[in-house]
Amino acid sequence: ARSIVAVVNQKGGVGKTTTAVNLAASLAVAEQSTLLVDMDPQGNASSGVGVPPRSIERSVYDCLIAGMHLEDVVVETKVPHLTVLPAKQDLVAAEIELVDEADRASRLARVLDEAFTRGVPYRQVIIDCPPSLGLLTLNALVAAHSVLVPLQCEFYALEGLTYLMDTIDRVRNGLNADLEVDGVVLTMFDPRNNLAHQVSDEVKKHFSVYDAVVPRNIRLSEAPSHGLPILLYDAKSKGAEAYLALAREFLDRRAGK
Amino acid sequence: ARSIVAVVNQKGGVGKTTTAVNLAASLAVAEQSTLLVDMDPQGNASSGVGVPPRSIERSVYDCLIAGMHLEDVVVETKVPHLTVLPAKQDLVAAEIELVDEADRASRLARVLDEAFTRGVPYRQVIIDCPPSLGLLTLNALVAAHSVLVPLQCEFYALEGLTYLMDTIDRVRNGLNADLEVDGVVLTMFDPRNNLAHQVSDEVKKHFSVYDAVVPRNIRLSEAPSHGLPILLYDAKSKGAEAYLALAREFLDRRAGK
Ligand SMILES: Nc1ncnc2c1ncn2[C@@H]1O[C@H](COP(=O)(O)OP(=O)(O)OP(=O)(O)O)[C@@H](O)[C@H]1O
Ligand SMILES: Nc1ncnc2c1ncn2[C@@H]1O[C@H](COP(=O)(O)OP(=O)(O)OP(=O)(O)O)[C@@H](O)[C@H]1O
Ligand SMILES: [Mg+2]
Ligand SMILES: [Mg+2]
Repeated sequence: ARSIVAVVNQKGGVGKTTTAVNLAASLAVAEQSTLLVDMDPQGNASSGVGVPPRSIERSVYDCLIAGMHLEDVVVETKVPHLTVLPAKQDLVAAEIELVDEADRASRLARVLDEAFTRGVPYRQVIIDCPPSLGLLTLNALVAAHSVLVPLQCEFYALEGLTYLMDTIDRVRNGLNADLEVDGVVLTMFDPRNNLAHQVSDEVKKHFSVYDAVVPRNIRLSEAPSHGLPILLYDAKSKGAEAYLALAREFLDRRAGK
Repeated sequence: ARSIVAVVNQKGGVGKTTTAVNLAASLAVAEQSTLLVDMDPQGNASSGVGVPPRSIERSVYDCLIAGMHLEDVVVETKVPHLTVLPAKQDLVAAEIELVDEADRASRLARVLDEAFTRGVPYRQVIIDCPPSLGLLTLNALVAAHSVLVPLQCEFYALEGLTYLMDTIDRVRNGLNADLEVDGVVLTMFDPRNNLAHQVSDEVKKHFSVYDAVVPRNIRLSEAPSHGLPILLYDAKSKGAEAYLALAREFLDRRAGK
């Protein structure tokens, strides 16, 4: 069955985009037809797969606001089986333009539903979100079957987790009754750092945490400047291994469904 | 003369809060009466100076929306001469409640103006902002005399700089003609990393960059879990030295104004 996952955390810089891009690329390499949706006006996920915002005419904004079909906006990437619905800065305007619309929170869900009804082939949809819990992230939470939460093991990042889970509960009790928390992914993990182990132990007490842990790895921060996911930039790096392991575990968790 | 500075960057996790908290604390240690304003619903700057959001009744929300006086909401910190106007999660509601108000972007400017007219003593005001360019950050840009931009020397962080500077120009041409860009502060700088030097060289071509560079230093990420600025947590650390140097340079740039 198809899986739609929102990668969410209102705390900034915790590895949402790095996780969305590299999980999507790893799933594509496993021959899963994958769509990466960029819901962040920064357009980092788009750049991360070699489709920088300045290079495109149409973006997810045109689907959300102008009713353009997904198939007419998506762009193929250098990775086989990986397609991106790109974002650019105009997406900022969508938050303002949708405020008074009754269906403001379910536009993305409709864009995806209608595209699947027309027969678009994606088995996996991964949605990258901005560092906030505003209307763009809300659209992702309403459209998704589950939520993946990248977490940097630091104090400020831990503080925001409760509020994030409250927000997910509110969406589950409102617009998306089926929304599940898929799990927490520990990112930029430095095993020499005491705080990292303390935070990780604390999180494991309350949430489902993926076994796959992403270590701090310089190659992961270099890859986006080449417009490549880590698998195409440096497949032997620790970062690439971690995201392949994450993709395997991600698919295993879905195997029986 | 008094200085009001907004610490802004829509890219998440680049060290805005760490810079706001530790610059404010270093200015206070230099006997400058300093107010730290937390305009991020995450409330990280408040926690970073030992005033966690769950411990307070009133917050900046009450000043912005209910017209409460600044003096009735601020909290003294463990650092002499450092006071905080704390934030908590209710600040999220302010963005929604202000949308239809004509003066929605200048509420913070008015709160500060009216407080100074009543004679509050602060010489330095440092405003921490959330990772977005929405109404809360806009309020900070309208209230401020200048903007300090923390920048992590990585690819995604560089991408957003142009849009940030365009936004500052727009505010300067609109609601705050006197708004200046104070400068860029390089954060989490790792000198062994090529990309960091490439990004730093690029940024120096287009912007005023502070000589004081903040290195990656684990003590900086430990300090917030104790509710202490780095100067009180580990005054001998590289992080403390860097923020003291930044405060010295910050004051030198203002001497004579
Ligand atoms: N495991 C890692 N090791 C080293 N660097 C990393 C790792 N993961 C991410 N990075 C780098 O850290 C920075 C933050 O990561 P990223 O941009 O993916 O976070 P984000 O949560 O998407 O940020 P935002 O909140 O702005 O959307 C980026 O420069 C990225 O290249
Ligand atoms: N120089 C540094 N060395 C090591 N860790 C740092 C440094 N500066 C900040 N950090 C840590 O990196 C993380 C991100 O920093 P911080 O929260 O200050 O960024 P921010 O820009 O305020 O994030 P947000 O966009 O969520 O508001 C925090 O966990 C912080 O403790
Ligand atoms: Mg991102
Ligand atoms: Mg912050």
